[in-house]
Amino acid sequence: FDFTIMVVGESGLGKSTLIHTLFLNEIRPDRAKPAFESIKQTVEINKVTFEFEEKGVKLRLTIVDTPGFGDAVDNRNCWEQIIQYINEKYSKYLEDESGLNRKNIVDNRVHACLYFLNPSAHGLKPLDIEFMRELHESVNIIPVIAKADTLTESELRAKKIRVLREIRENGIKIYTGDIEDEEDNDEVQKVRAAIPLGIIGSRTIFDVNGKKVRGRLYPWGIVEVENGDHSDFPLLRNMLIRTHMQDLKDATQEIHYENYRKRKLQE
Amino acid sequence: FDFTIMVVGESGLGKSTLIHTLFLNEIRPDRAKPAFESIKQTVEINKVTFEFEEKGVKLRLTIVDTPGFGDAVDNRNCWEQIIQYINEKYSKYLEDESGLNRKNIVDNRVHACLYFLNPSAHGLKPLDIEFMRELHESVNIIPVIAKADTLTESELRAKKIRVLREIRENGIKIYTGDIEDEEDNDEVQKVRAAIPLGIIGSRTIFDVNGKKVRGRLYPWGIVEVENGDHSDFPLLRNMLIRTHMQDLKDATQEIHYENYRKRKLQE
Ligand SMILES: Nc1nc2c(ncn2[C@@H]2O[C@H](COP(=O)(O)OP(=O)(O)O)[C@@H](O)[C@H]2O)c(=O)[nH]1
Ligand SMILES: Nc1nc2c(ncn2[C@@H]2O[C@H](COP(=O)(O)OP(=O)(O)O)[C@@H](O)[C@H]2O)c(=O)[nH]1
Repeated sequence: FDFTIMVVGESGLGKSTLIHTLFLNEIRPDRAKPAFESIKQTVEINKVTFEFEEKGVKLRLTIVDTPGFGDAVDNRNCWEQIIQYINEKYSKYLEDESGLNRKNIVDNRVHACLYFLNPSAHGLKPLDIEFMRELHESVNIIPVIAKADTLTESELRAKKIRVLREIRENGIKIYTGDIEDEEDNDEVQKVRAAIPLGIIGSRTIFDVNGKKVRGRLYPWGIVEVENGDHSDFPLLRNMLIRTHMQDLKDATQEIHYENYRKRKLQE
Repeated sequence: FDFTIMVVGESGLGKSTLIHTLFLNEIRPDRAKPAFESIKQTVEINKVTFEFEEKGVKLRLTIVDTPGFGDAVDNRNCWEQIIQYINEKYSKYLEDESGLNRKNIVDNRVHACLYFLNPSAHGLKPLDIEFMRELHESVNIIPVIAKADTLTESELRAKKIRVLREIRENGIKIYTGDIEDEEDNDEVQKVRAAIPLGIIGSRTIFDVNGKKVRGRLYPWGIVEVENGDHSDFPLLRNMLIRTHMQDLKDATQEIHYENYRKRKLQE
């Protein structure tokens, strides 16, 4: 059972912290990147694979990190490396699919692209629009509002409405979480209604009245990552690991991979 | 008594909110700018002037806003409009100074440039470095860490250390708040020690136990803008309005304006 999640967004939006919070594993060694390194525009593609086994079911989870995205002064085309990576995986799958060993094909295609929106932006930034327009027909894009503890409840609500409106105005097709035949499934509908999810992550655990709480300690209070009233993090984890994992794989196979094959055949 | 403050930084970093918090006045009408407007790279220069009178002393305070800075996909040279504005004011002053009506000269030069650093960045972004290198010999640059309520106390401390180190490594000369003969002035030293100031702003006032408090209401607590334990905002206000206003004007006259005159004479 293979599942690949790609994380994309400007440096500092809490991507590695979120992956740690989700899977208790690290995507990169903790090295501080000196600012002048990122003046030339380079986007790296790094990946790390974890294998979990639960009740005899093996899950090979791959996280693809894209450091450098959006960090330069001139960010034109900084999505090219990302498109190239996604297409390389489709190309490999197409090759394997037409080969002799179809039964044991390894699925390294990207099933979900978590796109981190800067909470400080008034809505979508031009780079967000360009990225999503370039990739919405190649991969499931799941936009998330990073560091949602920057926003009050009303600011988060307003931002979600604005982001969805701008996504619609720009003809962008994001992953909506709408699973066929699951209209009565409360958990699925809860996730759908909250998109884009406002997320918070943390590597720190505190003792709050004898209870272990993962969160962020501020002079004015403690933000609890697992508290649904503080952020949508619990919904995101549910979505990726339980309610929507299969649908994300299905949509990749039936929509995005098909788009790739059509493009390939037209060449 | 003329004083001009310019605010520079990406959209959404809380610039207009900060000016409101400082001076209870607005720098721009509250219109939401649609995202696609900012795809072409344009930086506007807008200014608004307020006149205050206190104990018979009249203060003409001008705030120069620079919407569009850093908001495009390609931000090369987005500082050009800003350099042009600053030099235009020096040029006008030079002209007036050599004229007949020297006694009543109006000083419209920019005395302080509040440069908003994104709290999400790991240190300085390439754009921050380029901007400050281009302008540190033309105007007093006061870098501030915007939306400091995004950062825990230890993250803010680490960020200040890192920003100062990167400023030094890149040969950038920021306004240090070091006033001659004020080494024993506690208030001045407090400001100096806290640079770059971590600031928080708000347009909302809450009732907390019968006391009126300006701040931001989160599910996990209330951030108080005026509380020195929550942010450096009280230090910033003190600095701009009391302890450092005269020194900012002096440094503009004696350092930056002199640099301009030297450049002009060399042409
Ligand atoms: N306010 C806030 N800060 C966060 C959050 N998650 C991570 N951070 C902090 O943001 C900084 C950058 O996080 P990091 O995960 O390295 O960001 P990345 O560059 O996107 O991988 C670190 O100081 C984190 O502690 C969050 O949810 N809220
Ligand atoms: N977390 C946080 N949000 C802030 C702060 N100041 C302003 N904001 C919010 O950030 C958003 C953008 O603020 P605005 O002043 O319009 O930013 P500008 O585009 O830089 O002028 C608004 O929703 C503000 O309420 C702050 O200190 N902390």
